[in-house]
Amino acid sequence: KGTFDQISPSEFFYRNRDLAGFSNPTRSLYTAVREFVENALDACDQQGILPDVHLSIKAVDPEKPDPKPYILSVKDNGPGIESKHVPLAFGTVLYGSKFGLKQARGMFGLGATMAILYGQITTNKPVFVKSSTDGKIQDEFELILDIQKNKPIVLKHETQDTSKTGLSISICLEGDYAKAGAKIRDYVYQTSLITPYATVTFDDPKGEKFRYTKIVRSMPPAPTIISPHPYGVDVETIKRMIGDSKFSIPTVDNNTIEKVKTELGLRKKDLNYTEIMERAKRRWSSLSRNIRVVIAVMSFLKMDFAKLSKIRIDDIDVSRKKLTYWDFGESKSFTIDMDPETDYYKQLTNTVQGETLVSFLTKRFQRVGRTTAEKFADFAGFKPEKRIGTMTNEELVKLSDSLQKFPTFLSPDPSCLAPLGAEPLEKGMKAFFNPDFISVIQRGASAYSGFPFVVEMGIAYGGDIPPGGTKVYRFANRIPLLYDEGSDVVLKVVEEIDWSRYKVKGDPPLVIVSHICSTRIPYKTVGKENVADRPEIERELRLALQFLSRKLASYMSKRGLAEMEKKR
Amino acid sequence: KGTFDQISPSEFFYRNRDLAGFSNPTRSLYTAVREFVENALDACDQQGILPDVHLSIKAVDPEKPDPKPYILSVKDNGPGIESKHVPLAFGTVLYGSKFGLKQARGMFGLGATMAILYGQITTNKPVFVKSSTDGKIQDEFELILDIQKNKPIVLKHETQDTSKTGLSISICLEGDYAKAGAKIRDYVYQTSLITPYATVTFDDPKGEKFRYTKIVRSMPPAPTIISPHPYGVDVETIKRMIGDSKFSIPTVDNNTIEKVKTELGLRKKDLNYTEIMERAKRRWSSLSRNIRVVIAVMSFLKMDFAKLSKIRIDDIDVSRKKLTYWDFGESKSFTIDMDPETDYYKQLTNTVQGETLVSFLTKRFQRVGRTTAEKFADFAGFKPEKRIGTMTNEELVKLSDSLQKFPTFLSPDPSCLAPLGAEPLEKGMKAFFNPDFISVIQRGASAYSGFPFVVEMGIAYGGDIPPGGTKVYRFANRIPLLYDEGSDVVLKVVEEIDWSRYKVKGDPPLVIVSHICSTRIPYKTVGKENVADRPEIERELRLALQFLSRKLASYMSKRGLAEMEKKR
Ligand SMILES: Nc1ncnc2c1ncn2[C@@H]1O[C@H](COP(=O)(O)OP(=O)(O)OP(=O)(O)O)[C@@H](O)[C@H]1O
Ligand SMILES: Nc1ncnc2c1ncn2[C@@H]1O[C@H](COP(=O)(O)OP(=O)(O)OP(=O)(O)O)[C@@H](O)[C@H]1O
Ligand SMILES: [Mg+2]
Ligand SMILES: [Mg+2]
Repeated sequence: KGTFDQISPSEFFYRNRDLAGFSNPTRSLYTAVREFVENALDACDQQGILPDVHLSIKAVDPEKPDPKPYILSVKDNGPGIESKHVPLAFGTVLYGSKFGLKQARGMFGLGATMAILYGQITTNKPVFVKSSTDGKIQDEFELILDIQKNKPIVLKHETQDTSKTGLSISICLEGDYAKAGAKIRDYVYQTSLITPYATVTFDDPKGEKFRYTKIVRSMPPAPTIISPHPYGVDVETIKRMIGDSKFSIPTVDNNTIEKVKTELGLRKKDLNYTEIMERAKRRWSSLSRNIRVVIAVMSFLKMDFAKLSKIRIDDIDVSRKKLTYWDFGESKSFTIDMDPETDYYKQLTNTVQGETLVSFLTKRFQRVGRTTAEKFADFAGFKPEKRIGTMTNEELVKLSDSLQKFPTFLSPDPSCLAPLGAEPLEKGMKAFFNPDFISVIQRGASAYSGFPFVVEMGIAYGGDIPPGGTKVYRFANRIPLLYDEGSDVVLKVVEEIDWSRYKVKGDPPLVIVSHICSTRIPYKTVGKENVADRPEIERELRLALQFLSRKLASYMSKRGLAEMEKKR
Repeated sequence: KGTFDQISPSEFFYRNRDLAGFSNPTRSLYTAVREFVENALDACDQQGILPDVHLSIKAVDPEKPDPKPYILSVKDNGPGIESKHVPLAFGTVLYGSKFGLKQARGMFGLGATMAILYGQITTNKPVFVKSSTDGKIQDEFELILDIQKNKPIVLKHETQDTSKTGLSISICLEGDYAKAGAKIRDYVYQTSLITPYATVTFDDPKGEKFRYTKIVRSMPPAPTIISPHPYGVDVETIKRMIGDSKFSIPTVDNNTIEKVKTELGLRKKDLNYTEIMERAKRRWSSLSRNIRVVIAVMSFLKMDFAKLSKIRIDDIDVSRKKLTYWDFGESKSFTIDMDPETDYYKQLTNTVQGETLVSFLTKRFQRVGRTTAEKFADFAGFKPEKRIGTMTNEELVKLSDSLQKFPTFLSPDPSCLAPLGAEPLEKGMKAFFNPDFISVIQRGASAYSGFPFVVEMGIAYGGDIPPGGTKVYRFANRIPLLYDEGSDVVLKVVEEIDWSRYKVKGDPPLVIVSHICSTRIPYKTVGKENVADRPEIERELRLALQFLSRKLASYMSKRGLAEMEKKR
């Protein structure tokens, strides 16, 4: 009979590390480089710091043949990580700061930890992390992972003086630079293409130094976090949003009374009921939600603190407007009526039953105004003032389904996205390919499943581009994707093109650069190497490519005419 | 500044459910069917029960258009699950019984839970599980998932009388049978092809009933669990194996003394030292390891229990043969010599320093005999009697690297695998395709990264096979793989074949069936739809296909000659 076990997420990814891109020394060296460089760029992007990222790979014993141990170090000038978060950030899988709905390279909370894990299981060496968040003190850690328990073990923690913020991380891992070198150099080269505001330097094991200095001096705006869009929800998400927005009635005990006094700024106990309520009214906007609920209850009980401490609230029946409490002094239960016209009644209603559907929609979702919310309520068959805390399970499913089917929600707000921009993309492609012809487009924002995305694409021909057929450079959220192009949506779209229709023959010196930005890239694997063919994304890529191909076609025909001219 | 969060594995797979095959209602309905059917077949295989699996998919409201809620139920005659394990097995991600090194369809501990999760987030309905392990009492559960905490919530648990063992599971989920139906029917059809000893029945939403009765009456042997092979280890695995095989010195306190007495079967305290040691000697083979260590310590101390309870063991220096203890009565430390000739000395040495390298290798790995272990020790530069508990970190890395490089370990033991067999495969293909020509091969066992695997392949031509080009049926551990064939190693191998070399022209009525069995299939995704192109697997597939293609070629030429005969 089978014996049951539970394994931790780090244990799961240890056993199935090919899922995360750590299948062999060649691929693992590449993936580890990616994970650290992408973390450095994410950190700088978030804080509006022009990135300066230094990558170094050195063989421990250069004489030995590959695969062999390498020391991989990445250093950045970013905001660093606070000392208390460092061990968990790097020692725990599914721990990170990028779980919100925001455009970033990272999204899983496991990339760096997996690289450290791979280093540890192949060379048994710890990871060294240096981090400074204030530019004065640098925390230096030596950590290893407890893979079975998914937690870090801090071997050393010291502090040093420093003069800059930033993070540096260094691991020793078994790699194969002979096989991985070309891809790693490509990755660095392409990273600087798509991040023209970053300076990236790379010292490789052979002693070669690669330096890609920034060619753009201004930061693009940092990506911002956004509320969910109705098209992206399911019942679980709805339930959590409702759960966040309603509270249970707090117990009115001495603890609570102390909190009320603190928030009202009262030191002495001797304010009477009227004075308490007046002070609460003046300070209303600064009171926390729980305290407002207590004040609301007090408004109906008409009691001061002394009396309040002698009762227990038993029931608040909002629909029948009755409040029932047990009086310890009198040892009996009382029920009083609540005046539904008061703001205090509204406060209690919101608390017990949650906000109205219209208020919930306009506050919790992006781009839903009052009119849209009311039209939606009508479409879904709910009263606009329906209290979301009173929805049955069936009603929650109806709400979730209707949110996805209502046709007139505005498309998701793309202002949270940070695409590269047509101009920097063109500048970067010119610098890298020095082409005879270039054309670039940034499509308008679109969305899939409630996630906004933007497609940017560039096509370049001739110049320094070697002939030999179309070369496709794929990027997603400013990450170069170098593996698994066979199952990527961009290649699917490119291979549909019949180039002869666009006057391009044979094996042309042609480059296509494609960049997709989104609050959530639909990667097919945890290793983030290829993008799934969501119909909306495929469509946008196709429209972009057709636009650029027509531009190329008119260049090719002008060029064809010019050559015929020359021959005469 | 980013705020850090930890998410649970169920939260991770909720947010990234496309990684597990739950990307949309069409794919999710298919994946949910797979997960439940594969669990049922695994359970029957493990216990040698001829499987009888019933699948039913019914629309909740047949009038509505797709996608819409369906009730998916799967029932089997397997061994069931013990009541105490049911909530966790289905309510927790990364919880299961298939984490050991054994051929099985399941391997991640999350398939069923993901299907239940998808049902819950699309219809808010609980899962119903009925399980009987003894054929008398059936436990019936109604569960929902706490996705954020990765644990089940039991809504109901009742018991009923029953007359059979087995498990049935039923969820309500949003699916699209209009789009998924063809693939689901394919899946059921192909499952019965590769599992000819199983009866599979399927009631579909349109009221159609599909019945695939078993065509083979005997069970293949159940797969067995095996020890790891040296080629599959890394430092983490080595450290855990060593950790399992050595113990720290147990504290000799009253608790320990009570345990010793219990294991020696002593009720009274009044046996003297000699009598204790004699009794221990007689019962040695039944004593637990910790107790043997205490007895060993006592043999050097020459104390009975009363004296023993007054001391504390401070140090056991095996290499210098000295035992140091603190006497509470005398308030001072004593050091005594240990006689290295005694078995008791060996016991302590094993405990403190672990077993010898040779003993470790022969016991903990498969197919390593004493001679091989000694040759390996020489190759790796260790003394054969080196105590594995005394290895430094560098030595552990050297051991791990050498284990992977030593060229003369026997290839992994394939007797733990349960391939279908050439004859049942041929029988199944004949029944399904009724071909004019068929040839089948089961390759000898091979291995990749220490995991044994076997390739079985069949080729069929003509008969009831419709013309239109080669159709490839892929299987892994008796699971039909119906998606993502573009990035599967089998298609890569098939597409290299130039069929004209084998006298096959045009779009032939040709079928290729490929089956890979292993203790670990290198899937590319958590959704288990395609297999990675590990070189050893690719090679085996290629050799199998070349062998079968030559058989087909000689049939085609005979057939060609026969037709030319006819024409004359
Ligand atoms: N160079 C860095 N500077 C600042 N913060 C960093 C740096 N590297 C990592 N971090 C922090 O550590 C966290 C964990 O990093 P990790 O790479 O494991 O996960 P992630 O980047 O969130 O997601 P992914 O798995 O997709 O990479 C990040 O979320 C980030 O907050
Ligand atoms: N029909 C069944 N009969 C007996 N045991 C079952 C059945 N279905 C599930 N189980 C048990 O529940 C566990 C969890 O199932 P689950 O599908 O989530 O994971 P798994 O099968 O181990 O791995 P995978 O994620 O690869 O499917 C299994 O390991 C098995 O022990
Ligand atoms: Mg990261
Ligand atoms: Mg399973």
